[in-house]
Amino acid sequence: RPRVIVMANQKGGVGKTTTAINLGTALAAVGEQVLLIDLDPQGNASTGLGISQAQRVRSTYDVMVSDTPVEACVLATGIPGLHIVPASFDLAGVEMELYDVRRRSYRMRDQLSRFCAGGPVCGNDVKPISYVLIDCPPSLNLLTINAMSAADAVLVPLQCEFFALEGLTQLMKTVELVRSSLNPRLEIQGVVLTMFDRRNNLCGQVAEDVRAHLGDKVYKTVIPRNVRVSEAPSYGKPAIVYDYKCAGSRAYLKLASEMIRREKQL
Amino acid sequence: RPRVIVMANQKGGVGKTTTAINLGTALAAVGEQVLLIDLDPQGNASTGLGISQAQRVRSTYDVMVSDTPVEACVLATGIPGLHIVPASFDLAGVEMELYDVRRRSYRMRDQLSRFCAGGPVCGNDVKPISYVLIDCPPSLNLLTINAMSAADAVLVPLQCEFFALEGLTQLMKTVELVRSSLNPRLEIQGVVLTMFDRRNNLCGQVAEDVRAHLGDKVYKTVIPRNVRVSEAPSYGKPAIVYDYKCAGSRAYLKLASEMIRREKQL
Ligand SMILES: Nc1ncnc2c1ncn2[C@@H]1O[C@H](COP(=O)(O)OP(=O)(O)OP(=O)(O)O)[C@@H](O)[C@H]1O
Ligand SMILES: Nc1ncnc2c1ncn2[C@@H]1O[C@H](COP(=O)(O)OP(=O)(O)OP(=O)(O)O)[C@@H](O)[C@H]1O
Ligand SMILES: [Mg+2]
Ligand SMILES: [Mg+2]
Repeated sequence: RPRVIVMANQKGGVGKTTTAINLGTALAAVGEQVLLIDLDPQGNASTGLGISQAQRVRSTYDVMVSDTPVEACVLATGIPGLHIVPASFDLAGVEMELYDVRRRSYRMRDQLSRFCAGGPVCGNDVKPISYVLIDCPPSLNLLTINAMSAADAVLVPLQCEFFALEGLTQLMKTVELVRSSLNPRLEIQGVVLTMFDRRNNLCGQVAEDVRAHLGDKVYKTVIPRNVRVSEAPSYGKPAIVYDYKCAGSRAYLKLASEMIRREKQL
Repeated sequence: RPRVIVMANQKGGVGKTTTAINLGTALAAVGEQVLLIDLDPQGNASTGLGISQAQRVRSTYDVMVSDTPVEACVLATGIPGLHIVPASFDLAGVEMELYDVRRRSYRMRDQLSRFCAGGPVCGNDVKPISYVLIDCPPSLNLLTINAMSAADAVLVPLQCEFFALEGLTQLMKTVELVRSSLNPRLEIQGVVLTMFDRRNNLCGQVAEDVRAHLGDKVYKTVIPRNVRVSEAPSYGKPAIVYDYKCAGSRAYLKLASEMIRREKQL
């Protein structure tokens, strides 16, 4: 069974998508088989991996609403070992469309269970998927709840800014709520500090605060603010492919190995 | 009747809240009477203006769900001429709670009409409100739709990054949809470029792109990335109060005067 990890944080613009894309790529680079599920109607993870709107004939909307099997929606990304189920804009209507549908909070979980029972392989790959990463929208709505109820763990990308810190308590409460009502195995796998700028005092203070409160839950690897990371999506490539040597790429590769070490300890 | 302006952009972290707080403060500084409505469950605009959780006894949740009049939820901010209706976490449940309520897309509009018919004054102020600014969450859900159906115009804060640019088309479509179905007077008042970093090529390219597509809709005033702006919320103050002379504050003061000029021309 693959490990299912959700990138979640209702605060906007903290690096959820950038982490999903680059962590996914880094895990594939070290030999893992990764499936990325884009559950954000904005579809930034799909765009950042070069999937055009025209290619998104089937998407996570079909998985969530019309019960299409996951393997029927999977696309290759051009990166060996990394596949994606792309998002489309109509995902924004899922909360209303599933309003009175039974097991509406378990749609993603039920679909992933079917996928896992069947292999879980993507396309012509023989090796089964070892990691599923789910990118979430910036809210705690039905899409994020579905991702959390399907997951083994939550990875929290956290920008070192005051507003982002404020949202952390609410996020922890939501994870607790999902754990007690929908998914008893859900845990916070870790918190990753993103867009860290050494010259900015506030970043250092927020990082200290977070480590004081959450201790070892906070990854040692810190992702620096690095313009190459924000340029990469306009070429439809992960930073690791766009500029392998830049500080951002090196940080994501380090993050992948730290994550694999953590997973082994669990 | 006050002018009602919505800060909207479903892309997260682009500066909606920072613009609502600092533009509101700048307009109050030049003599306008401003009411800020925090319609984001995260409640960052309320925190950024120093409103503690304990003070949020009544909030926009009460306005939207329990039909409490706006004037009963208004709080002073300590900044002369600027009042706020704070947000609370239970706002996140509004979409479900109003699922089958009649006129659910017009709740904010109906409430603001009542407020305007009664004066519209806040607390002991004699001068009526001339601007209502509404801060929205990073999504195009019922809260944002309510804000747009209540508004005269949408102000779009736009970070000069690739993913933020990608979301612009979808936002324009939503404004068009609201204009044709809920609020025929709604228009895009302008696009404000935020967190602009001169040293970063991508910023320059995105800014050029946006001006080429949207022409005069894009404000001449550009808000620079400025660490003092991101420090201010941790003191519960707008940047303009925290550090009057910093580049960010000066830009927001310029934005306020450019906005007043635009409003006069309409
Ligand atoms: N390490 C980094 N250095 C520089 N820019 C970054 C970095 N990480 C992310 N960015 C940029 O910051 C912006 C926000 O990141 P991203 O879109 O990944 O956040 P998000 O949490 O997924 O946003 P949303 O809440 O809208 O889904 C993007 O434009 C991205 O390119
Ligand atoms: N001009 C600026 N210079 C530096 N930092 C800024 C600037 N404007 C905003 N920020 C910081 O960037 C982060 C995102 O800004 P803000 O929270 O206002 O965006 P938002 O669009 O309201 O986010 P959300 O989508 O979560 O509501 C905040 O931490 C804020 O302090
Ligand atoms: Mg994202
Ligand atoms: Mg905000």
